[in-house]
Amino acid sequence: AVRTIAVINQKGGVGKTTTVANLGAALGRRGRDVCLIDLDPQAHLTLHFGIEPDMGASSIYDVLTGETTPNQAARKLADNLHLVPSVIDLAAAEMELSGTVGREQILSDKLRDAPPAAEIALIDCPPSLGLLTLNALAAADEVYIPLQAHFLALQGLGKLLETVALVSRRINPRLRVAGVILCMYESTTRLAAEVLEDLKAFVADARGADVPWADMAVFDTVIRRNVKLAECPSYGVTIFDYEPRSHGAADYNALADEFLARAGAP
Amino acid sequence: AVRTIAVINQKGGVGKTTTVANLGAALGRRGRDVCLIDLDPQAHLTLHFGIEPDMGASSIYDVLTGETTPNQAARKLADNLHLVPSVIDLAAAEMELSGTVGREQILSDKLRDAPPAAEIALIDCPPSLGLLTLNALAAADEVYIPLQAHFLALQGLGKLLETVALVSRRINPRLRVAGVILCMYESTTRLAAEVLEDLKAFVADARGADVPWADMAVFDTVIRRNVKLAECPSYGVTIFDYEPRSHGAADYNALADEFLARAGAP
Ligand SMILES: Nc1ncnc2c1ncn2[C@@H]1O[C@H](COP(=O)(O)OP(=O)(O)OP(=O)(O)O)[C@@H](O)[C@H]1O
Ligand SMILES: Nc1ncnc2c1ncn2[C@@H]1O[C@H](COP(=O)(O)OP(=O)(O)OP(=O)(O)O)[C@@H](O)[C@H]1O
Ligand SMILES: [Mg+2]
Ligand SMILES: [Mg+2]
Repeated sequence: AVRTIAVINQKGGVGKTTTVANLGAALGRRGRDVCLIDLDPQAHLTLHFGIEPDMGASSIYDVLTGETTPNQAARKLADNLHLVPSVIDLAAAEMELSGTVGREQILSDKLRDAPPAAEIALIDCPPSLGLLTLNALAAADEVYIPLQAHFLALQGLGKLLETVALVSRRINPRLRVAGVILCMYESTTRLAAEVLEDLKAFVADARGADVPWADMAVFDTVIRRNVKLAECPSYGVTIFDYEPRSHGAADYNALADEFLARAGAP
Repeated sequence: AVRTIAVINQKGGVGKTTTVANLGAALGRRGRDVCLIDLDPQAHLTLHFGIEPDMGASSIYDVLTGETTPNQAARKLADNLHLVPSVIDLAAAEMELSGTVGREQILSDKLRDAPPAAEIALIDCPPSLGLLTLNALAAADEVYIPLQAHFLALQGLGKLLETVALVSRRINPRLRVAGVILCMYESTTRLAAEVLEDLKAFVADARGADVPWADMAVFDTVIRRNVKLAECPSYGVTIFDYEPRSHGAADYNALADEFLARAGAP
């Protein structure tokens, strides 16, 4: 069965898309079969790989409306790496589907009817806790949360976890929050160190509680701020094809290794 | 009449809130009477000033539902600086109001019925082109666009301007895009220089066209990346009260001066 992972944070610009692209690519390079799903109407993951989001080709929108399946819509990016692209109409889909019974479970239904031919599916979500993100939560086994160590990071995390709790209770009891990934980390600043400390305390407090994030971890690997990560999308490639000796590549490689090491963990 | 300015960019985390808070404060310190409006359900502008977004006190939500007026809901932050706070329920408002006739014009109606007692109103918008942002566009005289000089900045700008064009045509003919403000600018990177160059070409091409952004400018002042700007919200203050000798303070002061110098311009 596909291990389905939702990559979520309603705060804008914290590294969700960059993480899905580069962690996904790193896992593919380690021989895991990975399917990326772009669930953001702004289609940045799709654009990251140099694909135009509304070429008339199949997209996640067509998957949601039942027009096509994930495997039919998936574009091959590399060995072991596929992408179900987004499309400009996805915002229209969010409106259209909002009247449907069980509207948060459409993606989950489609993925169950026709699972992607992959070991791992990574879903990139928009900066909101709206219907598309709720669909990702309903469909996911695990949630990974990219986080920028700035003020309000923990408040946003609290709000996100409330939503996870609701989805877990009403829709998807197997949902669990696996971890937080610190992104765009500025290790020389006191702000980052303070937020990291607060985050670790928060996570420690959750241990043993009867909540879907009781076992959440803060990844030891932090993704440092590195302009190479901001540059590589303009070439339609990941950091590994753009600047393999950069800190960005080193950090996402380390993240993939840690991800796999933790993979067996409950 | 209040000069109403919508601060918009559907891309997440590009500096909208930081700009509204600090440009607003700088204009207030120069004797302009400024009213800030937090139109984001994530309420980061409200939290920036150390105000809890759901204290039972009046908010922009109550303004939208007609429960109260902007002046009644406004909280005094400093001489010449008020804030109409957001509240967690604002996301519910977006749903509730989406069934209403002329649903994009609710804020515009309320601001016309009971204008804020200020010279300048700055509206902070969420990272989307959804109903709340459309309300800001319908209510505004001008649009200011904070922009991070990264890949996809111009594509996002293009999409935003399409939306401006629609609102201008169907709802608010006086709407114009006044300018782009480069935020979180990393002046040592080639990426930033390339994006800035593309942006200037884009803006030059628009001159003389029959579009609401024909006169848009790229502000000469760029806001440099400065961790002090990320730190000051955790003290509930703007950069001027936190670190007045920082680059962040210098840049937002310069931006305010440029804003006022341009103020008379068409
Ligand atoms: N570690 C990093 N160092 C430098 N730049 C980065 C890093 N991670 C991401 N970026 C850049 O910062 C910007 C925001 O990152 P990204 O788009 O991945 O965030 P996001 O959370 O997906 O944003 P949104 O909420 O808009 O979907 C992008 O231009 C990206 O290229
Ligand atoms: N010039 C800057 N230098 C360093 N950090 C900054 C700068 N401007 C903003 N920040 C920080 O970066 C983060 C994102 O900025 P901000 O919240 O203002 O963006 P936004 O566009 O309002 O985001 P959203 O799309 O989520 O509303 C915040 O933590 C903020 O404190
Ligand atoms: Mg993204
Ligand atoms: Mg904001």
